[in-house]
Amino acid sequence: MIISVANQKGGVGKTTTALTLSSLYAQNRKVLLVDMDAQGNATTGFGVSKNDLKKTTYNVLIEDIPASEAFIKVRDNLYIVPSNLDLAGAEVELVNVMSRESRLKYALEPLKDQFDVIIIDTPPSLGLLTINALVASDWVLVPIQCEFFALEGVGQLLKTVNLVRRYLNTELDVLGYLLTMYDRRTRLSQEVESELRAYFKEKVFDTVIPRSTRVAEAPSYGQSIQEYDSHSPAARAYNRLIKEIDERVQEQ
Amino acid sequence: MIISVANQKGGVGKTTTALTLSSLYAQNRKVLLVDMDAQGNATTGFGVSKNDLKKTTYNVLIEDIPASEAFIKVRDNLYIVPSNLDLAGAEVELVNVMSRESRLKYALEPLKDQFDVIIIDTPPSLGLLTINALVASDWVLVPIQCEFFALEGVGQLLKTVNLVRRYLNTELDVLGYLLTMYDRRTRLSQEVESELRAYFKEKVFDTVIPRSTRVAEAPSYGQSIQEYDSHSPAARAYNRLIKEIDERVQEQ
Ligand SMILES: Nc1ncnc2c1ncn2[C@@H]1O[C@H](COP(=O)(O)OP(=O)(O)OP(=O)(O)O)[C@@H](O)[C@H]1O
Ligand SMILES: Nc1ncnc2c1ncn2[C@@H]1O[C@H](COP(=O)(O)OP(=O)(O)OP(=O)(O)O)[C@@H](O)[C@H]1O
Ligand SMILES: [Mg+2]
Ligand SMILES: [Mg+2]
Repeated sequence: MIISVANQKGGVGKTTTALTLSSLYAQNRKVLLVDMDAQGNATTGFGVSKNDLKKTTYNVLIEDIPASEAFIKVRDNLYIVPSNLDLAGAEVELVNVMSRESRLKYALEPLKDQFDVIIIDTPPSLGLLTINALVASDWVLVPIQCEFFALEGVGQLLKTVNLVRRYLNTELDVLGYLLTMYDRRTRLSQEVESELRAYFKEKVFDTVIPRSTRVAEAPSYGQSIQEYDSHSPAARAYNRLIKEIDERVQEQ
Repeated sequence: MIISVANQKGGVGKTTTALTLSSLYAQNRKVLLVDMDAQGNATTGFGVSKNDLKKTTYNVLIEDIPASEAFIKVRDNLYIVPSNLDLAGAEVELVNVMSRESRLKYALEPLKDQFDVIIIDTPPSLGLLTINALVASDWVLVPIQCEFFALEGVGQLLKTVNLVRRYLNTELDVLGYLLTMYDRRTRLSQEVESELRAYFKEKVFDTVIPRSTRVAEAPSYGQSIQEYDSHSPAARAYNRLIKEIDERVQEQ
């Protein structure tokens, strides 16, 4: 199972969700996290230093080195293909490369037997890096911040998902929309939630991730929220989310 | 005076800052806001509908139409060059265009006499759209969210600013670093602030923008925070910021 976490709106909780899901799945499955963002937040989130990386996502995409040479172990059952600033150039470099949209898909093909779950963190854009992630994936999980601007870009993301499904990856489907940074005390969160559920109906996860400072603090210790504070409301919400995801995947 | 608001990290308050500064400056100067983000959040933030736009930033950059044909009036003394999803294709289309980094600069040249202040909102990336904004600007204002991941990308942004200054725009300088979404109750905000002030010293604005739901609510009414709730702590902080900016600009 390969899941991309994507939304071109910035700061909606893509990396946090990718880190948390990978760490949770690693409790009983073998997991690979692929960092497709040049900012490398997923790489840092598990405490990996970006300065002494030998191979990164850049080398896999542009120089065609096998992903098995690039991934590093960060926890039991949890590996990451790290990224660093080299990846910033890849968007433009990929433009004239043969089958530019499918580079990641071919790179992950040989790893499908080694890993039960592959999760891909994407940058805040719908460029070739995110398209590579979608082409390589079975599912896309869309975090949506409970704020006004958050709903604006979802239509464009869906257009891109539909284009990918039509031309490059018939398997791709939306796993669901995840409400993040939900603040129970504000009217805005409730409004965004009711608008989203009215529009996308059962595709919206029942589980909502609450805004919680503990989540924002965890990466500064190189830990996921489970490791940092497993009893926090946000950690418990992500536990419920895993169950919902497994139900949706099994139904298909 | 032309100011770009830039930081490739997503969701740090670029659009909110661009909207708020434009609306404040428009109280006593003639202001143009340029939306260089395909998401078009700055366009929507002033209540402009993206569906019936005749000309956008895309037409100005790629089809070379004069910016004076694209801007629309949104308030007294406040105009905007709007954007919509057409702009999403511009990053790739610009790659092979003559003097691709300077398209915006040439487009804004004839408007310098008409407007006292031009503010440019940029997308969460360091691609050609943000580079166009930096090449066209005198200053770049960098919003930084008081969270762990927020400090990671600043080095890369500065590298890009220095490259632009060296090859394409010797005038460009960092106006300052603005701490946004500051939550006084959390240790994380204080840690990020002290790290940032230790590193960038007086380049960090004294003014800090507090996290406030009122700010997140304002754009859903098509209003800036001044219009929506001028007595809120965030609105007052942005008022102080304007004074600090004016001092810095006059010193130079
Ligand atoms: N539930 C939450 N409660 C509070 N803070 C959160 C929560 N989820 C994420 N954050 C914080 O919000 C910020 C943005 O989250 P994150 O970096 O995961 O978003 P992103 O979508 O990956 O951003 P980008 O678009 O830059 O890649 C981070 O500082 C993160 O720690
Ligand atoms: N001081 C603040 N307090 C609370 N919420 C804020 C504040 N400033 C901005 N926000 C909210 O945080 C979210 C992100 O802000 P904004 O969209 O301005 O960031 P951005 O950097 O422009 O994002 P992007 O990278 O997607 O362009 C928005 O929903 C906005 O309303
Ligand atoms: Mg991220
Ligand atoms: Mg923005």
